[in-house]
Amino acid sequence: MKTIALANQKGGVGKTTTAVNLAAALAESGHVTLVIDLDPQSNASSALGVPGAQGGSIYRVLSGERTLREQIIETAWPNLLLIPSEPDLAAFDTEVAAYEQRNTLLRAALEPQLPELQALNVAYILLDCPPSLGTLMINALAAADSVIIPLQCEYFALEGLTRITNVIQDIRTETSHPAQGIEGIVLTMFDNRLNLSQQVHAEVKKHFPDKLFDSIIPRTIRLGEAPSHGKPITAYDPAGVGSQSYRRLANELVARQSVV
Amino acid sequence: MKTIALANQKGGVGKTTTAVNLAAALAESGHVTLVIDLDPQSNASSALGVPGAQGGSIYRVLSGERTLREQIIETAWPNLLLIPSEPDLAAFDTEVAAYEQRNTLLRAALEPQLPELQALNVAYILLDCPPSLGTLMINALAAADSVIIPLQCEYFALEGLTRITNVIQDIRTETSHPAQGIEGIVLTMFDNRLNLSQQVHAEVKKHFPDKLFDSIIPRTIRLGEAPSHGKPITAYDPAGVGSQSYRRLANELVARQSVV
Ligand SMILES: Nc1ncnc2c1ncn2[C@@H]1O[C@H](COP(=O)(O)OP(=O)(O)OP(=O)(O)O)[C@@H](O)[C@H]1O
Ligand SMILES: Nc1ncnc2c1ncn2[C@@H]1O[C@H](COP(=O)(O)OP(=O)(O)OP(=O)(O)O)[C@@H](O)[C@H]1O
Ligand SMILES: [Mg+2]
Ligand SMILES: [Mg+2]
Repeated sequence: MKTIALANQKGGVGKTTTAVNLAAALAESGHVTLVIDLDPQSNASSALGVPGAQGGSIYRVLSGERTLREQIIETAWPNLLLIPSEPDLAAFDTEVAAYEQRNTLLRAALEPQLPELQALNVAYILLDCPPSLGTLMINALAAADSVIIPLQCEYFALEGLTRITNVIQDIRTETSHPAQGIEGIVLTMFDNRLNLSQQVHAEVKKHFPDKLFDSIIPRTIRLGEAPSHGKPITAYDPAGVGSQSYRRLANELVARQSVV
Repeated sequence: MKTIALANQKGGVGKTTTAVNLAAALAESGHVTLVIDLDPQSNASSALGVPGAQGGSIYRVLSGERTLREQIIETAWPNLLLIPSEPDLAAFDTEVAAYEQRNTLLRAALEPQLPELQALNVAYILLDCPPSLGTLMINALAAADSVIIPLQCEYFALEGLTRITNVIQDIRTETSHPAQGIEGIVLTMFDNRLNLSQQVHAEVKKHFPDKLFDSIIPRTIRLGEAPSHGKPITAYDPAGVGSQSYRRLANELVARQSVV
């Protein structure tokens, strides 16, 4: 089992879109995948057809009221599980500010549940993070084995890249995490016709050559529409470019795991 | 003088792009405008050609080390002033969590400085907010006379709209703010050819008819490129569609002020 955080403090770069559609592509190819929605906006929950906090929520787990296993719900698609978010999560930073263990609450909730998750055959856990450097993102980085950084092909997103890569290193040291840091950087909303997209691609290749996924996610109309139907792209437009690019990303991710 | 917050907890919807370019359009038409960058990402600072925290920062003001006036710097364009952000701002939520007055620190810093700001002829203060419902955004809502909500023409952004409108009402009650709430909602990254853009436009017109600005900001390549040159759109592509749409928005905003 591997836990991967989708993190980038820059807003609107495709964290949720990548968490949901990568999870759907992994599930489609037979890997049981659990999405945990750590964003109070609960976009990942609604993108999977589960409007806010129906049946369970990660907030109940972080506050110690429920175990992780109890909050897992099934989605409409096989092998695709979810722990939703809820609006109360927005107050989390302030609520736990005085608590010394505030940064490792998610890791503490996950570790004792490993046997339960293995019994469910969970192969991947994907953590969707909110756009900030707050306690929820820190919890995700402390709990994850590695981090996928979705990077929108725009200037502000590129400018923020060294920020998130530094934060990942800092959190790992602070919470004495054994595993490797960055799983990879995936370019999102790429538009072949734009200079900006080409420039961002060239910059990332230059500075992070061994971290950049080969799979690039193009900007497509269907990827923007899918969430309004409460479906991942693999269900909304199974033969389209969006589905193909997320399947390619899933295959690339899986192939990396078998290389020791 | 009017203080306006650019707020929306959804990430990547055009808060910074609107703060910077609306400010530039107001400045161009003779209104002295001060942009305060409340986002630790300091995108507004770099979009105005001032890389992180050179010469001043709002963090110094909120922590009480400096007065607001002392942190104001000039940009390369007449009538356009800035108080930059800095990375330390990311720790603000946790640093002030135990402090009872944490939500009104910005208002407390602004009020005594009104004579200084009037001496500078400041007509508008625009507050660029980070993408979260944390203490920095609450400070902005408590300090502002009104709020402009940039709304990207996408599903997740539309889904989050009632969230931000509710939060604005809550904060005003909590911090006993006398002024009106929402100045208006401005559609951003609008693409005439997309169903999604048309649908979002129709939905907002239906639910918030008297709040929607007539001016719509289209998605343009130049608006995406301008920040990488450290210039507002009015300097980077003065005759283009992006500049025209932000000038129209500025004119609409100014016209609303004179109607009592
Ligand atoms: N490849 C794509 N093609 C077209 N639209 C996309 C693509 N990826 C994401 N989007 C759209 O762009 C917007 C931003 O994406 P998304 O919400 O996934 O980013 P995020 O990083 O999760 O945002 P936040 O920072 O608010 O959590 C959404 O409206 C989404 O539907
Ligand atoms: N009208 C537009 N046309 C083209 N690109 C745009 C437009 N408005 C914004 N952008 C680009 O879209 C991205 C998101 O915009 P911006 O950073 O202003 O949003 P934000 O709400 O401030 O994001 P955050 O939530 O991270 O603060 C940026 O890369 C910006 O350059
Ligand atoms: Mg998201
Ligand atoms: Mg911004």
